[in-house]
Amino acid sequence: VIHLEHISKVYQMGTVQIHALRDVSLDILPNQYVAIMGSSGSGKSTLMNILGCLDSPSGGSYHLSGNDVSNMKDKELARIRNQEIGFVFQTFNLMPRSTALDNVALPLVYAGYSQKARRNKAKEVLESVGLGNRYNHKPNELSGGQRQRVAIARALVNHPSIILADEPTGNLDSTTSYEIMSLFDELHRQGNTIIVVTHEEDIANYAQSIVRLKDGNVESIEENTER
Amino acid sequence: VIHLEHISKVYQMGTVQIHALRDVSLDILPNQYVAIMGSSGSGKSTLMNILGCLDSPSGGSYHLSGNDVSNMKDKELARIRNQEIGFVFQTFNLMPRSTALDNVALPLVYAGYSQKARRNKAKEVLESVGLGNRYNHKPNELSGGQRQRVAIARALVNHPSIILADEPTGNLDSTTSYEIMSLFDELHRQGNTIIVVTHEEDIANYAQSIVRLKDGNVESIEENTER
Ligand SMILES: Nc1ncnc2c1ncn2[C@@H]1O[C@H](COP(=O)(O)OP(=O)(O)OP(=O)(O)O)[C@@H](O)[C@H]1O
Ligand SMILES: Nc1ncnc2c1ncn2[C@@H]1O[C@H](COP(=O)(O)OP(=O)(O)OP(=O)(O)O)[C@@H](O)[C@H]1O
Ligand SMILES: [Mg+2]
Ligand SMILES: [Mg+2]
Repeated sequence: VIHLEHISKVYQMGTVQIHALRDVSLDILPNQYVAIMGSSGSGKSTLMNILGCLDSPSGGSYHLSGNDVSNMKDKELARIRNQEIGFVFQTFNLMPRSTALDNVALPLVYAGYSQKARRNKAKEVLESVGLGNRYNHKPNELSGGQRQRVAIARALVNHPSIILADEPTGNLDSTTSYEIMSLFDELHRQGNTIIVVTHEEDIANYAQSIVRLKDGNVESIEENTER
Repeated sequence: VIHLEHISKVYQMGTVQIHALRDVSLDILPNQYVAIMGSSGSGKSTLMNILGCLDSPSGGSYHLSGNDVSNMKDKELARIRNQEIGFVFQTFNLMPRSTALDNVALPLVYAGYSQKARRNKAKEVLESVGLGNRYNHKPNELSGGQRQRVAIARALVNHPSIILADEPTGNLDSTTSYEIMSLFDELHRQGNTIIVVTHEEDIANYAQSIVRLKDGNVESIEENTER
């Protein structure tokens, strides 16, 4: 469902070029569960932004479900970002003046739900990440791990078939991490495609294969024999 | 050097009271290295904000180097926050329109350094966290782990004797985490007091003792026999 061919991403900083991604080719099948690892600055989030149709590469091609993403119109890209892909950002990106409930309900507005249906659906997803008693808190009235879970809930609320999670357990204790990874396991079991960036081997071991990035290139892809 | 007695912190949300901290009493000696653990929402960051003189408790008392913090004037509190305590925030809190260099140099402005001295000192500290080649990047031109390291560098630039680090390795791969924890070990060896909030047992094991919070209370304090 995901076909990347010779993807590169270069940032121009004055006279200096930063090669965030150099040459990444990757195939991810439907219902596959992939972990992406690599050192700080190796290009993981840059790769996730391209996969999530939030950024375009400098070179190479990205085919999603057989269609070339660079040929898609804005309206189709917006629909894909809202309905097909759920993105958990490394730095959460919550709306600071809205409650947890309103943050989670926002993707449902684009999907055309009524206000009552949005509130009920958003509350349900917040409960599934353990935040049933925090839904009327704004982000600055929540702990770091609670904000992270609001970001996770928002990514899942439209039942996307592709879940992109950038360090989803970075701020969570082991018990809460286990709850989130069990939730991802269930989503995988339901047929969805899951891609998780993590720096923790324990979290990577929930996936079927582990892609390791190094300096903007794919260093290795290992099958996880424990799954 | 740190003496907390029956500290509580309550937030009023409409008619509901949230007890972020219920009854925390704790003594931390000079040159002690303490790790704080506990589930998401158990009160760790709230405790750190009180320790860092960034927030005041609802009840109880906090004595720092023998002085009651609640009796201190604003000028003295500002001096302590700038010179005595280095704080690494869980969500970094960098200035978005300034470069890494300017973010790290800011505490040196209050400390009265010349511009040339500030730039040199800030570059030196950024190099010590592996960001020597990223100092003119703004936060949105940095990876998550790079932003985290800018926050760490900024906390250390004024050579504070008390370092409060809230999840300093949450976005770092194992090699980079090891570099940061080695840096903290060196600062500890130099006589400073280190308090680290972490959800990872590997990181907590660098400390001499581990304080575990649960629902706003201290559940246990264990000596780390491996140190
Ligand atoms: N301004 C606020 N208003 C209301 N409740 C708050 C506020 N700030 C924090 N809380 C609540 O206080 C509790 C403790 O928050 P705190 O940030 O200290 O947790 P934490 O242990 O650091 O969690 P994490 O590991 O997720 O970062 C949480 O349940 C949070 O929802
Ligand atoms: N807008 C930008 N301009 C210049 N350089 C950038 C920009 N965005 C990212 N970079 C650089 O590209 C590289 C890759 O960044 P990326 O965020 O993909 O890393 P990462 O693997 O996600 O790291 P981390 O584990 O720290 O989150 C980094 O070295 C970063 O400094
Ligand atoms: Mg990243
Ligand atoms: Mg916290």
